[in-house]
Amino acid sequence: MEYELIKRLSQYKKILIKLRSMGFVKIFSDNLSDALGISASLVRKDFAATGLTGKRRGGYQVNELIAKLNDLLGKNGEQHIIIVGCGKLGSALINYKGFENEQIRIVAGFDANPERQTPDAPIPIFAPDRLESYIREQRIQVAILTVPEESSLQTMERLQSYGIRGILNFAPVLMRSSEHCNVENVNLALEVEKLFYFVNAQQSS
Amino acid sequence: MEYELIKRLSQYKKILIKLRSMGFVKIFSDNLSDALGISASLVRKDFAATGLTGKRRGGYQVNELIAKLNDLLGKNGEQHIIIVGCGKLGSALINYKGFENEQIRIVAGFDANPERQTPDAPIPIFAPDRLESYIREQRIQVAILTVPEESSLQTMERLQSYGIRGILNFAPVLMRSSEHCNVENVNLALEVEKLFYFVNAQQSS
Ligand SMILES: NC(=O)c1ccc[n+]([C@@H]2O[C@H](COP(=O)([O-])OP(=O)(O)OC[C@H]3O[C@@H](n4cnc5c(N)ncnc54)[C@H](O)[C@@H]3O)[C@@H](O)[C@H]2O)c1
Ligand SMILES: NC(=O)c1ccc[n+]([C@@H]2O[C@H](COP(=O)([O-])OP(=O)(O)OC[C@H]3O[C@@H](n4cnc5c(N)ncnc54)[C@H](O)[C@@H]3O)[C@@H](O)[C@H]2O)c1
Repeated sequence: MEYELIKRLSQYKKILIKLRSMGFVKIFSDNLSDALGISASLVRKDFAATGLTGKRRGGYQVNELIAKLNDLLGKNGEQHIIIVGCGKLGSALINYKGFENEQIRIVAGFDANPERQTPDAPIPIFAPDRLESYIREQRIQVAILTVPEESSLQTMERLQSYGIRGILNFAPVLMRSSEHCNVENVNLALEVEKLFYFVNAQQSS
Repeated sequence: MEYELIKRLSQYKKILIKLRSMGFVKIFSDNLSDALGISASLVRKDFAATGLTGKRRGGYQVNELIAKLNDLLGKNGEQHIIIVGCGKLGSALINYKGFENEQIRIVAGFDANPERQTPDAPIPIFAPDRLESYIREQRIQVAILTVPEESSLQTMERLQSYGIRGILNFAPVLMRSSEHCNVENVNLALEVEKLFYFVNAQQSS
């Protein structure tokens, strides 16, 4: 498969995962073409070329597409990630079983507070001065950032300088992606706000 | 304003908030019409009727639209919510300053473990047997659910029976909305998976 097609397939999957989490069950090529800013006929061509079928009139089933894209893209084994900041939120994420379902494993944590450093635990928590050697030796690409606001920008910069290519940022500071590092900002308050709209819209209907 | 228009405006805002968290800066009426399953001309008519302007050729600015929709829908004061399960994740959410920016306030927590119950704290944490009276007396509409998997379904059912109309569920159990209660399932593993797609797509381009 040529690069551009692989890239589009991975983008289709990304959007489908997002839409699945928004409750979408069916989708049309126009939806994907809009979300990716490409033509609907290219979407249909890609799907035909890779055997992704749908009932044209009824669209495509989101779950079926994701499963097929998983096969095509070869959901390559387990993805190892690290977490920086192992306080309340960090520890809740370290213990979360949901990562296993998506073949993601937190392999190590890092925390500035000596009381939280447990290098011999099943998921070791190291001091931040181990970050650089650990990221380079273990070829870690993605980190979750759950440090307090005041140390978040500095920690992000350090991670990028060590070669990290993706950061899931929870600190209440909007961080921008750079050329070599993709930053996603999570704000759970927006999830609650979204919920209020459902609740309010339901009440007024 | 008639009901249907208010409902659509609130849905536009909901989608826009979601798209903003995905990084969208600009949007076209076709995107909104697709997401809501309505015609693009109805979107444009709604916007014209409520004075939401955009440069037709360049689309609409997402942040501007959200601010205007906030005014139109009268972002009614502070929304009070409760949180059930005040362990690691629950306490991280109780202390999170990001809720203030969205005018959301966690006013009370509930936890089955007597050691976590602090009824005299600034944000009191009560025993679960206080849930019913608290929800009814304080007219609470939305709850965050951060209990372990094994007690999640039962707790959800209790919340619904007490009249809760929206639940943000973190337990690793996919919960369905009912007629009177809207459930949103959060899975942070999907956010990490999404990040890997960006990172992988970037590397292969
Ligand atoms: N985005 C969201 O929806 C959301 C929700 C809850 C909390 N948060 C944010 O997540 C962050 C963590 O929240 P929390 O409740 O777990 O806080 P916490 O204080 O319990 O944990 C923070 C941890 O980071 C460690 N730390 C501080 N500086 C560090 C550094 N330079 N390197 C490594 N570790 C460092 C501390 O020792 C502590 O253990 C905060 O920024 C908070 O605002 C975001
Ligand atoms: N969706 C996600 O991305 C995500 C991420 C992390 C954790 N989680 C989930 O969030 C939940 C909480 O995780 P945690 O790390 O905070 O666990 P935790 O064990 O630290 O906290 C759970 C709390 O719930 C309380 N509890 C148990 N049964 C209860 C009941 N019936 N009513 C009220 N309180 C009750 C416990 O006393 C405890 O304090 C778990 O289900 C976990 O799987 C989800």
